[in-house]
Amino acid sequence: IVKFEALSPAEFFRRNREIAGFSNPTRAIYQTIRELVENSLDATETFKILPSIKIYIDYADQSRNWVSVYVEDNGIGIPGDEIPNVFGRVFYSSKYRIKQHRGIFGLGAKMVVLYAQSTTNTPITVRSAPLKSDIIYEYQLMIDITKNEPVIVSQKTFENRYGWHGTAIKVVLEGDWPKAKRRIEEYLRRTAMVAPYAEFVLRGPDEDDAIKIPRVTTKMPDPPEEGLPHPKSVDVELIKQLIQRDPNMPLLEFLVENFDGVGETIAKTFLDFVKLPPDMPVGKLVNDELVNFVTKMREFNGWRRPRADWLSPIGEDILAEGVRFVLRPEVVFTVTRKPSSYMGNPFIVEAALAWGGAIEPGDKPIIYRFANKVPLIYDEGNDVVRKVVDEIDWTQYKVKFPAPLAIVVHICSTKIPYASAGKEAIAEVPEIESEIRNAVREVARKLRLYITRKEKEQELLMK
Amino acid sequence: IVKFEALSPAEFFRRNREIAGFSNPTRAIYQTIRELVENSLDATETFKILPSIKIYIDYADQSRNWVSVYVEDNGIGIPGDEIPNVFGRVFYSSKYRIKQHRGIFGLGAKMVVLYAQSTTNTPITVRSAPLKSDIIYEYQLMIDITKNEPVIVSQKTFENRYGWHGTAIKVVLEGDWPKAKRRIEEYLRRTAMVAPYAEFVLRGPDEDDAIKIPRVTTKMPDPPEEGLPHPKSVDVELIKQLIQRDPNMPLLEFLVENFDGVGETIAKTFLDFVKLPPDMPVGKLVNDELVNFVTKMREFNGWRRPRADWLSPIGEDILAEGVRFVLRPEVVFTVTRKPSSYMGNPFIVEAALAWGGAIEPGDKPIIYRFANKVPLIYDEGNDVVRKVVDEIDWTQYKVKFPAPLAIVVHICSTKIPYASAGKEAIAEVPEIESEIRNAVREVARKLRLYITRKEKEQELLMK
Ligand SMILES: Nc1ncnc2c1ncn2[C@@H]1O[C@H](COP(=O)(O)OP(=O)(O)OP(=O)(O)O)[C@@H](O)[C@H]1O
Ligand SMILES: Nc1ncnc2c1ncn2[C@@H]1O[C@H](COP(=O)(O)OP(=O)(O)OP(=O)(O)O)[C@@H](O)[C@H]1O
Ligand SMILES: [Mg+2]
Ligand SMILES: [Mg+2]
Repeated sequence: IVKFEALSPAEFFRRNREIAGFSNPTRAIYQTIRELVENSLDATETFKILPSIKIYIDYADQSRNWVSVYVEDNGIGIPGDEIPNVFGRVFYSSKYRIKQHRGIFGLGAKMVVLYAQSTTNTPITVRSAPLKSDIIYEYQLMIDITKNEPVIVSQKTFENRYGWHGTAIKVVLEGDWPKAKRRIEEYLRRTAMVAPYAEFVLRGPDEDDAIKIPRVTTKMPDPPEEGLPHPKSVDVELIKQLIQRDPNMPLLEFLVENFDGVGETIAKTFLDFVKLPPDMPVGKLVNDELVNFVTKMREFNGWRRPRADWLSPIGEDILAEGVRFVLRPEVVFTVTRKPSSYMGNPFIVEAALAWGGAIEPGDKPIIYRFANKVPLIYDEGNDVVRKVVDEIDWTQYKVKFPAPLAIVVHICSTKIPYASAGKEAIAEVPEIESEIRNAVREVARKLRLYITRKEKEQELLMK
Repeated sequence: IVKFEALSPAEFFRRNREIAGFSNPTRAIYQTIRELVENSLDATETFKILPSIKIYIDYADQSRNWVSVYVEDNGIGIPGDEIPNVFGRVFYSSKYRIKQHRGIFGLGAKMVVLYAQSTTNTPITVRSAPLKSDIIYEYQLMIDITKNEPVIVSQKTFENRYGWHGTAIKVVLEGDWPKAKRRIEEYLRRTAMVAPYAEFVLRGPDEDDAIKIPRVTTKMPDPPEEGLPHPKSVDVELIKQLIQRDPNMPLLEFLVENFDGVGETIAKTFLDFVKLPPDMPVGKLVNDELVNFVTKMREFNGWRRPRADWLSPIGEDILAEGVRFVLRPEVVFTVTRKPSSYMGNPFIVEAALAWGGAIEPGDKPIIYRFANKVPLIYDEGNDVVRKVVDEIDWTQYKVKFPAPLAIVVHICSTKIPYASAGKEAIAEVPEIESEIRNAVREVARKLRLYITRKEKEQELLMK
C-alpha cells in the first residue's frame, strides 16, 4: 500500500537541512552565524549605513553542546508586523527583487530557527527598531512546522529612548563551537576583505576568544538601485504573471513599463520583428502566440544590454584596501570588469591579485571566492573559479611555484546561480566563466609588469 | 521602502531551478531523464517487478531547441486520484518513509513539469494503470505556480484491455540533446551497472541514436521493508509530532510502538535511565523535560543497532555481474559491508574493484559513485568518495600508475545526506567516510592477492 503525503516547506527543510548547509553541529553553527551576518550586512550597506556588527557566542549547556549565538547590527531594522513572518515562514523575503543582495532565497533566517528549534526546542528572541522608530519591538518566536507559519511565544515593545535602529537576534542551538571557531573567524576575515568599511566584534565563550575587526575606510560602494527584468531573462511564467496585472495594457506600453533595456523605439522595432500590433491588449497573448512572443524576446538582439545600476561592485580601490588589510601582501592589483550578462541577468566580475609580503608561498595560488560579497568557503573543489585559476599557465606571468600568490575573485549579479541552497559554490555558466578568466588574466598581466620592473631594477642595482 | 513577499514552493523552485540541477538546457534534459528514470526504477524494483524502461527523445521544434521526452515503465502505476498531486504539487511524495528509495524529496517530477512549463508552456501528459486496474488513466497537467497546485488541462480514462500496468510520461521542454546525449548514455550505462536486472531502450531523434541495454540477470535484491525511526535519529519536532497522535499513550508503549530497536526490556531500562515512570502519558512530556528526553534518547547506548531491513543493497554477486557487463574487465572484486549507521540512520557501503580487460589505463583510478543505486555524475570534485580513493596509497596494493583500475562505490541508506536538491554529491558524514574507506581497502586487498598470485604464476612459467 503506497501512502502519499504532502510536506510544508518548513517540514521539508527540517528533514533535509543538509541541502541548506546545516549538515552537522560544526557546520550548523557556522551556517547560523553566516546567515545572520549576511542579513545584517544587507540591512546596513544596501542603505548607505556603515555596518557595525556584534557576534557573541556563549555556552548555554556544555553537557549537550548547546551554544547561544547573539548577532546585533545597526541596520534599518525590521517593521514590527513583519518580524513574525521574517523568522517564521519559509520563503519569505524582501530580496525577491531585481537587485544585488547577499540574500536571495528567503530561507536563511528560517533555517536558523528550524535548526535551533529542532535541537533545543527554544524560541528565537528578536529585537528590532526601524529607522526613526519610537518603538523597539521584541518577539520570541518559533515555527509551526506543519503549517509553515510563525508561532508568537511572546511579544513586547519598549520606548526607543536613544534612537537606536537595527536588529538583535539571540538563538540557542546545538553547535560545536571549538570545531567551528576557525572557520567562523576565517569567514569574518574574508568578509572584511570585501567590506573594509564594516566593523565586526566576534566574542566567543572563552577568555581569549575575541576578535575585533576594525573599519579601515569609510568609503562605501554606491548601493544598487532596484531594476526591472531584462527581456533576455524572461520565461513564460514571468510573462504570464506580468500580463495578469493589467491584461488591457497595450503591448507597446507593456514592454516599455515592465522591462529593462526597452525604450519606445526599440519596443516598436521588436513588435515589427514579431509581427504584432503595438496597441493590442497584452491579455490577448495566449498559448502558442504567447510562447512565441517569449522565445522571440530572448532571441531578439536589439535590446539595450542589461544595466548594471542594479549591481554594487566593491570597486578597485576599496577591494585593494580590504585585501591589503587582511592579507598584508607586498603588492596588490585589482580590476573591476565592465558589466556583462548571462540570460539577461547583469553581472560584474572583480579580481584582486596579492603577491608576497605576509602571504605564505604555496604550490598553487590561494583562492578567495566571493559571490555578492559573500565568502564561499566550502565546496572549492567544484567551483568554476578554482578551475579557471588552475588552467592558467602561470609561467607566462613570470610566476614560478612555490610562490606567494593569492587570487581574489568576486562575482556580483542580480541572480547568482548558486549550486545549492547552502550558498557555497556557483553553477557552471559559460559567460561567467569567461569573464572570470579575463579578470584573472588582467591582474596577472599587472603582476608580470611589476615583476619585470623589479627584475630590471635588480639588474641596475647589480651594475 | 522595503517590500516583503512570500513565495509558494513552486515559485521558489521555478526561480531557483539551478539548485535542483536544471541550470541550463543541456543539464535540464539530463536531469529530466534521470528524475523520470529514477521514479520508474523505484516503481518497479521496490515491488519485485523486473524493470523495463523505454526512453524516447524526439525533436519537437528544432528552431527553438525543443525536445519531447517520453519515458515509459512497467511499474506499479499511480492511483488515478493521486496523479494530479504527484506531478503538480511540490513536496508531494510516497517516499517520505523510513525505507530505501532513489527518491527522497518529493520534488523530481515537479521540477520536470516546472521546467517544461516555463520553457514551452505545454502540459505534461501522463498515462498510468495501477496493478490489476481495469482502467488506464490519462491526464494533461500543468502547475499553478502561485498556489503550488495542479491544473488539470484534460482528463480521460481507457479500458485496460491487455492488463497493462505502469506509467508513461511525455513532456516537451527546451533542451540541448546533442550536448546532453553523451551524459545521458553514460547515466544509463552506470544505472545498468548497479541494476543488471533492468532493461533499457534509449531512442534518440537521429537514425543512429539508439541504445539497447538488455537485462543480464533475473536475480533481484530483496526489496526493503518499511521501518520505524531509530531513537538516535530523532529530533524534538519528530517527537512532538509522534506525541500529537496519541497524547494519552503511556511512555513505555510510546517507545516500543514508535521506534526501531526498542523492545519492552530496553524501553524500561531507558525509562530508568531518564527517571520517568513507564505509565506516564506521553503528552505530559513538555518543555525542558521533553528536550531532555530527546537528548537522552540520542545519548543512550542501550538501543539495539539500527536494522538494515529497510535497506536493499545490490549484493556482491549482482554487483559483480553489472560491473562485468558494463566495464568488461579482466577481473572484478566486490564487497557488501555489514550495516552501519549515522545519527540513527542505517546505511550499507558496497564497493567493486574492476581491473584490466577493457578498462583504459589511467593516472588514477576511475571512480563510479552511487547513492541508493543512483549514479552521481556531476560534482565529483567535492565528493567524499573521490577524497577517500585519492588518499589511498595504491602501491601498497601492488598498483603502479598508469593502471587499468576502476572503483565502484555504492552507499545505500534510509537517508542519503545529499549536499543539494540535484542529488549529485553527498555531504560529509564521518561514519560514511570511514565505511567507504574500509570497503575500498577490502576490495584493494583482494586485488593485491590476485596480483600476487599472478606474479607467482608468471614466475613458475618462466622456469
Ligand atoms: N538583520 C536584519 N535586518 C533587517 N532585515 C532583516 C534582517 N534579517 C532578516 N531581515 C529581513 O528578513 C528577510 C528574510 O531573511 P532570510 O535570511 O530568511 O532571507 P533572505 O536574506 O531574503 O534570503 P536568504 O535565504 O538567501 O538569506 C530578509 O529578506 C530581510 O528583509
Ligand atoms: N513512474 C512512476 N511510477 C509510479 N509512481 C510514480 C512514478 N513517478 C512518480 N511516482 C510517484 O510520485 C511521487 C512523486 O515523485 P517525485 O519524483 O516528484 O518525488 P520522489 O520521487 O518521491 O522524490 P525525489 O524528488 O527525490 O525524486 C513518488 O513518490 C511516487 O509515489
Ligand atoms: Mg538571509
Ligand atoms: Mg522522484
